[in-house]
Amino acid sequence: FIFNILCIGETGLGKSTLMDSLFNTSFESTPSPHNLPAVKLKAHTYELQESSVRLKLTIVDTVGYGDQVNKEDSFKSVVDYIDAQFEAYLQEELKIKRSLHTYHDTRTHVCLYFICPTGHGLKSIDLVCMKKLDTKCNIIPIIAKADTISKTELQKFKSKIISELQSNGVNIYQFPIDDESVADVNTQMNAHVPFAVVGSTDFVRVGNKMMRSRQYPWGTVQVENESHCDFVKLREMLIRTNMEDMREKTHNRHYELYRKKRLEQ
Amino acid sequence: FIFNILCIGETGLGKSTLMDSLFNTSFESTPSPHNLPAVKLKAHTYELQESSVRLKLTIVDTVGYGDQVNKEDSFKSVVDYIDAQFEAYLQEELKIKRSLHTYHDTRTHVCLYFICPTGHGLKSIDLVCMKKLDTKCNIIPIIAKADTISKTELQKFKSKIISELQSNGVNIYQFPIDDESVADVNTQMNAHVPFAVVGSTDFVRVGNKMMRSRQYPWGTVQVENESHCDFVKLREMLIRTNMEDMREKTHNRHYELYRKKRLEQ
Ligand SMILES: Nc1nc2c(ncn2[C@@H]2O[C@H](COP(=O)(O)OP(=O)(O)O)[C@@H](O)[C@H]2O)c(=O)[nH]1
Ligand SMILES: Nc1nc2c(ncn2[C@@H]2O[C@H](COP(=O)(O)OP(=O)(O)O)[C@@H](O)[C@H]2O)c(=O)[nH]1
Repeated sequence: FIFNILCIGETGLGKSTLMDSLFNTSFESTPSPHNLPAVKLKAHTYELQESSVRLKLTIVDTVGYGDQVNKEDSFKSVVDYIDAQFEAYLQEELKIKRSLHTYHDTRTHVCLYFICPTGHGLKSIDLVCMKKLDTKCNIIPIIAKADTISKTELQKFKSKIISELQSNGVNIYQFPIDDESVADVNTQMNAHVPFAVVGSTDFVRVGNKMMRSRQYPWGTVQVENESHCDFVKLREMLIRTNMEDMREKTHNRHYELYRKKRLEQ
Repeated sequence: FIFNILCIGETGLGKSTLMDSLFNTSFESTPSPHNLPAVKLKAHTYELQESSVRLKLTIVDTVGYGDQVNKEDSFKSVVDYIDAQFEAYLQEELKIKRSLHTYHDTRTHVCLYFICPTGHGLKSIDLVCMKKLDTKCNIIPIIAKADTISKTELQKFKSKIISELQSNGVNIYQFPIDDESVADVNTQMNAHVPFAVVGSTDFVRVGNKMMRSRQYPWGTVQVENESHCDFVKLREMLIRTNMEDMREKTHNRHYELYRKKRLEQ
């Protein structure tokens, strides 16, 4: 069972910490410097067990995204990467002697777009980038480092983001509501997007359990506490409920669009 | 007594909130959108009373700094603004019939540079901008929204910033240690730069006092609590101890350099 995640966001938004929190790993990521001259896409592949399913998970990180003085090429590298995976699959599909069932599919199944927790709204690069990507992959926008934002500010911030996405015609991934078994929870979850997440590689003892937390002099944020952030919701949506739907939409919608445009050239 | 502050930093870093916190004002700032095509410098002037001194305070905000896809012009607008104030002063100084003592001095006395709390280090634009400004004004780098960073991360972050400034030859403002009456406190304070600040326009009752605070589900950050952030240190250094020194260095060092280069042209 293959699943490929692309994490897009500026350096220092907690992307690697969030991935470690979601998948209980320590992605041996050496912190990346801020001053790379261009965006580099770094992929890590892991063999994991997620609730009795053996998962071959690949996480691609955009190193240096948005850090350059001129950010224009930031998202071009990302678009090129996604297209390259479609192209590789297409080449395999077009072979006379092909073996698609053993082919290691690297197509991006979901793009987690990390939004800077400014409290004001999206940045120009966020809108430009997501607009370029919304016909190429499933986008789930995420508010990074949500422990920066108070409860009252968060509601306004989420509404602002959703309205900016709508007025710019950006189509983000909708959790599917056509399948009765998941329609209810997915409908509720769609209303919470963008998920405001907190991640941590530190644990604090609570009772007799070790809980992922961020400790401050004024209090401790518990990653899995739903009144502290939407981490549990994201994990539910991403890993437990909709992984198969994201793979299907990638194959039946995004890939087909790429293939059609490519073969019409 | 005139004092001019220039606040440089990306939209949403809490610049206006910090100014309100430092000067007990509510700067009627309508939150700025993120997608201005260029940086606009907006000045607000206030008549304040700071411990028995009547202060004519002007705060200049860089609206849209770092938000454009191409950030190159972000700092050019800032450099042009600072030079324009020197130029205006020079023109007055060169007049035959002049009145410098009634001239409304708009030269920048201090530049508060707001650093994004990524935890990793400075961004390319931060280094490029501060390098362009360090011979033109007194720079005090500030870690914005410091309630995003835990105590252990903060020490590493501060050291990383200081070492990046040093290895890039950026000269930030040093609190003066030649005057015996302030040498001790200034020497201590120099060791805490960049100040990690939190600001707030909300108040929470603590005992019988209303304290500036940011309330979260997991705890309340108190802006004036020195174990929560360096707000009190910044206020001490900026307003109570070194305002006169910053005005002097602007006039005797930065302005003289500008004037010399200008008259040599
Ligand atoms: N406030 C806050 N800080 C975080 C969070 N997640 C990670 N960090 C911190 O942010 C810094 C950068 O995290 P990292 O995962 O390396 O970010 P990346 O560059 O996007 O991969 C580190 O100091 C982390 O401890 C979070 O949810 N909230
Ligand atoms: N976490 C945190 N948020 C802050 C702080 N100061 C301001 N904010 C919030 O950040 C958002 C932007 O603040 P604002 O002062 O308008 O930023 P500006 O665009 O730089 O002037 C608002 O939602 C503020 O409530 C702070 O010290 N910490």
